[in-house]
Amino acid sequence: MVRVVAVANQKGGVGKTTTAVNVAASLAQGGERVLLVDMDPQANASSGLGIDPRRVASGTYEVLLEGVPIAHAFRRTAVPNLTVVPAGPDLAGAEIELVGREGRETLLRQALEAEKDRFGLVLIDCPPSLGLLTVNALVAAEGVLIPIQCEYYALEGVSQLLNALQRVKQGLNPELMVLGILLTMFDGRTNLALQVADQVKRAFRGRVLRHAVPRNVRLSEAPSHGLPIGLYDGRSRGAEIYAEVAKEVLVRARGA
Amino acid sequence: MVRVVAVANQKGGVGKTTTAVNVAASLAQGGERVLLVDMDPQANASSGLGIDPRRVASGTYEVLLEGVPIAHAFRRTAVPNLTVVPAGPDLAGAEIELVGREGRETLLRQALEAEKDRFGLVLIDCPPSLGLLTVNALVAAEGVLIPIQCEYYALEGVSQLLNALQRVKQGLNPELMVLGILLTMFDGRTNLALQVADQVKRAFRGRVLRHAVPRNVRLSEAPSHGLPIGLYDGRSRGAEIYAEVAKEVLVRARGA
Ligand SMILES: Nc1ncnc2c1ncn2[C@@H]1O[C@H](COP(=O)(O)OP(=O)(O)OP(=O)(O)O)[C@@H](O)[C@H]1O
Ligand SMILES: Nc1ncnc2c1ncn2[C@@H]1O[C@H](COP(=O)(O)OP(=O)(O)OP(=O)(O)O)[C@@H](O)[C@H]1O
Ligand SMILES: [Mg+2]
Ligand SMILES: [Mg+2]
Repeated sequence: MVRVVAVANQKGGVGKTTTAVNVAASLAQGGERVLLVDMDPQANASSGLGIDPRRVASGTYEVLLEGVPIAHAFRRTAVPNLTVVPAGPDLAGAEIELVGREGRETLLRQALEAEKDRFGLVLIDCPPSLGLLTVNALVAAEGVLIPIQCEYYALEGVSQLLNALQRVKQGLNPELMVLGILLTMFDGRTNLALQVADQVKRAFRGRVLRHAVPRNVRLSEAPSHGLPIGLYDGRSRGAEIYAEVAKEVLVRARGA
Repeated sequence: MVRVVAVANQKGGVGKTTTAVNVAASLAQGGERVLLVDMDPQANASSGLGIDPRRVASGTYEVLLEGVPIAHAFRRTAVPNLTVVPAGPDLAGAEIELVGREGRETLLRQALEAEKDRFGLVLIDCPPSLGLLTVNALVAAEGVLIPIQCEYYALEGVSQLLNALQRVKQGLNPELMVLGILLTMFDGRTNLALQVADQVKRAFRGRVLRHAVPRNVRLSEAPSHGLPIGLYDGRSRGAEIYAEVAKEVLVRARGA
């Protein structure tokens, strides 16, 4: 049983936030109590759910570095059952501040300890790096969901990510496992996408989620309205696919 | 006259590496002596030019943290006149190691000092963050080229980037200026792209480069062959546009 899932990949722009927001929202719409933690100083998951990061007084930074209980940072969203710990302006300075801190890799795990059992699933959106914010997420998580864009550079970075996961598993979090790999922005008309998808499936037998997320402009429009795809355009291809992806993530989490 | 240009944007996947590699290669093909420094632990600029990052003995890490003279890290590429300082495996640990270092923000500027005048232009590819690797690039640079994907999340991050540039300008590098903003992955058929492009042009009057880079699959295929677009498919739309972009970058750099 995996209750905490980090959505991670140091390659930029592969669909981490889009996946974290839409999987969290789809499960919440289906009645699951979900917590989404925004560990990225860009605060895209926060704004993608209608929260203005500039006006966040208690967010991820305050929870990690000022000892604010995580429940104080909980924010409701437009989606019933979906709670967010938003990223505020100070999170940009956290990486450097964390370096000198005692137990610097385990701060998020400790903060979540008191509250995680109140939720059916906790998702953590990670920044595009393997620094201390992502490490905190990997130490707090029991499983990792890895979005991979069907592009060459994205494929190249996977071994670096798996090495980092291995180091966290051997050091601070022996339970950490790869919950699944999600192919994103898949355009079946290009050879490149077909080749990358094929290589990923061969390399990760059994761990690649059944559905690849196609490129769908409604997915990139939804954040400008502060809404997940299910509320912005529930009948779009993006909404349908993320509903399927969300179900599979939950099945894998429950069965792990 | 701007001789050192950082290609920066903390938003992931906006086309920083694609721009750095193809602008550098296009100018080099035209006879300009160009140096490209890979400051990203993902080492995409290195592999995009045919260098295997795992086999790099002296690269950006060794130059910054082990005092190796930057000229020792120079690597030739398939493009005449284009020299690369590649990223090796150790660069992933640099951000944390830099925190405790004396003069930690100025290490790249110092390393480049001895060699920068041997080149007509120096380009620096930055990682998707505003940490110490990007700060080193911003302190070493005289101008910043900012690729912006025509998407909502990419637009949102611009003010965070401009604030960081301002802090570097007020602190360590008063000469730093925005050389230009490049609209990338522009798909004129979507409203979102048109809206974002319009907002960027209004916000950055005069600093948005004339050509927007359209989405072009040949651009994403080229890196898997370790070649810039000009050598992979010189007649593609991607090659034509990046040749125009490169020219404009050089004109702006010379005129600045
Ligand atoms: N399937 C899709 N179809 C169309 N656009 C998409 C899709 N998935 C994501 N996008 C858009 O692509 C961009 C990158 O996605 P996103 O921001 O979710 O990636 P990320 O991995 O979180 O990026 P970062 O590394 O900066 O955190 C965003 O503008 C998003 O709206
Ligand atoms: N104009 C374009 N048309 C099609 N694909 C593109 C274009 N520009 C970039 N790409 C592809 O999009 C992906 C993201 O681009 P790139 O890696 O250059 O962005 P980046 O900003 O350097 O990412 P990161 O933040 O991870 O460093 C890559 O797979 C690249 O090949
Ligand atoms: Mg993100
Ligand atoms: Mg890059």
